[in-house]
Amino acid sequence: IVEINGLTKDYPLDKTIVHALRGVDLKIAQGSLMSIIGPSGSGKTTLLNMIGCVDKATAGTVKIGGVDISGLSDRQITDLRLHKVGFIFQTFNLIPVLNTLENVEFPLLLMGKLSNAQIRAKAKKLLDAVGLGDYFNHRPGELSGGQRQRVAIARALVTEPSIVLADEPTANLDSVTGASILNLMQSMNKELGTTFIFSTHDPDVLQYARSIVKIHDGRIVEA
Amino acid sequence: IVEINGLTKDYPLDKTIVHALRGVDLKIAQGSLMSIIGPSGSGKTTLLNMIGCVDKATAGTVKIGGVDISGLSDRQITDLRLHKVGFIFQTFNLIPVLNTLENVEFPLLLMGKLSNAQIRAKAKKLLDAVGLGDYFNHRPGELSGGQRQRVAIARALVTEPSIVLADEPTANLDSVTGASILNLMQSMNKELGTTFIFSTHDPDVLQYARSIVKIHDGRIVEA
Ligand SMILES: Nc1ncnc2c1ncn2[C@@H]1O[C@H](COP(=O)(O)OP(=O)(O)OP(=O)(O)O)[C@@H](O)[C@H]1O
Ligand SMILES: Nc1ncnc2c1ncn2[C@@H]1O[C@H](COP(=O)(O)OP(=O)(O)OP(=O)(O)O)[C@@H](O)[C@H]1O
Ligand SMILES: [Mg+2]
Ligand SMILES: [Mg+2]
Repeated sequence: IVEINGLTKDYPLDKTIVHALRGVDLKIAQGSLMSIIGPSGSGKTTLLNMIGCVDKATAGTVKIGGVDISGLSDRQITDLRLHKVGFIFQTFNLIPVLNTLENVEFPLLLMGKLSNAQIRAKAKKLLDAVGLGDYFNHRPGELSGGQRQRVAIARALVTEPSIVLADEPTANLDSVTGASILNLMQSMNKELGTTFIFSTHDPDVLQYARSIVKIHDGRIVEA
Repeated sequence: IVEINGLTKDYPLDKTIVHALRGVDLKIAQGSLMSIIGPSGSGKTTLLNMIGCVDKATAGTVKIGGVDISGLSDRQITDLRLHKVGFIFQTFNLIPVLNTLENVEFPLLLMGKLSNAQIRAKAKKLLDAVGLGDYFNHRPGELSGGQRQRVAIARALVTEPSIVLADEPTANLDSVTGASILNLMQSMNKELGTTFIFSTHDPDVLQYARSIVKIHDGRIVEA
């Protein structure tokens, strides 16, 4: 479902260039539970950003469902990011002025397919599943780090996208809470065929992954 | 060096009150390597914020070096936070317009005790020690999550404070990088007698801790 060829990403910085990705080739089958591991600074977030159309590549191609994303208009990219690809950001990126429930309802409201009552029910159900049933009215600044992380997780999953990009989704979670999140993702994978691509430093996540890819200095070193 | 009695922190929220800390008693000896563990949302960050004078308690006392911090003026608190207590925040809190080197030099500049050359040398040495020797001129937005975390770590350690509060300092780090950070802290503890109080979900950190405190729902459950 995701096909990456010769993917290269350079960040120009003053007089130097940071080569964040150096020609990455990767095929990810639909329904995968793939984990990308590698040292801090090795390119995991950059790779996920390329797949999630958050940023443009310097060279190489990313195909999602057979479609080369570099050929898409901004409108089509926004559409892809709303309907097809869910993103759990390493820095969460919650909307500070909305509370927990509103943050999770937001993408469903944008999609405009369900009634407000259906949207509210869907959001509440997922928030209960990640252990935030008592925190609907907290705003992000009124939550703990791991609670914000779980709001970001719920928001990415609530639209039931085909592909979920999860950037270190358990970094701020204790092992018990983390396990419940991973179980939730595992059952979405099983029942809905959702493709999960994790980046992680957490050995527990690797227990759930069916394929593991190692990245080092912007290159894949083992696949 | 830190003495906590009946520490209580309530957050009023619409019509409810969140009881984040419910009467915590804790004594932390000078030179400790203490780890606070507990589920997401259990009160770890709130506890560190109380010790670090980032926020005021609802009830109970915090004494640092025998001094009740609730009696201190804002001026004295700023002084304490600059000279005595280093804080590695769960959300890093770096200054976005300064680059890595400037972020780490900043507290030393505020202290005004060393020459600019000495400050620069000290900051560079510590940044090398956390593996960021090639990233002096990156601004926080131009760094990976784990790199930002290490800038936050270097900034807290560069003033060689008596007490370091580390809120999930390895959350965004791979195990090799995390281990080098913990080794650095261990040698500061050994050579300078620095007191370290970690909050963590990372089992590797527990290997370095000499005492472990468990918190659950705002209460200490094992000490
Ligand atoms: N400003 C606030 N208003 C209301 N509730 C708050 C506020 N800040 C924190 N809380 C609540 O206080 C409780 C403790 O939060 P705290 O950040 O100390 O948890 P934590 O143990 O650090 O969690 P984590 O491991 O997820 O970082 C949480 O349930 C949180 O929702
Ligand atoms: N805007 C930017 N300008 C310059 N360099 C950048 C920029 N963004 C990222 N980098 C660099 O690109 C490299 C890869 O970053 P990336 O965020 O992908 O790493 P990562 O594997 O996700 O690391 P972590 O595990 O710490 O989150 C890093 O060395 C980083 O400093
Ligand atoms: Mg990253
Ligand atoms: Mg916390």
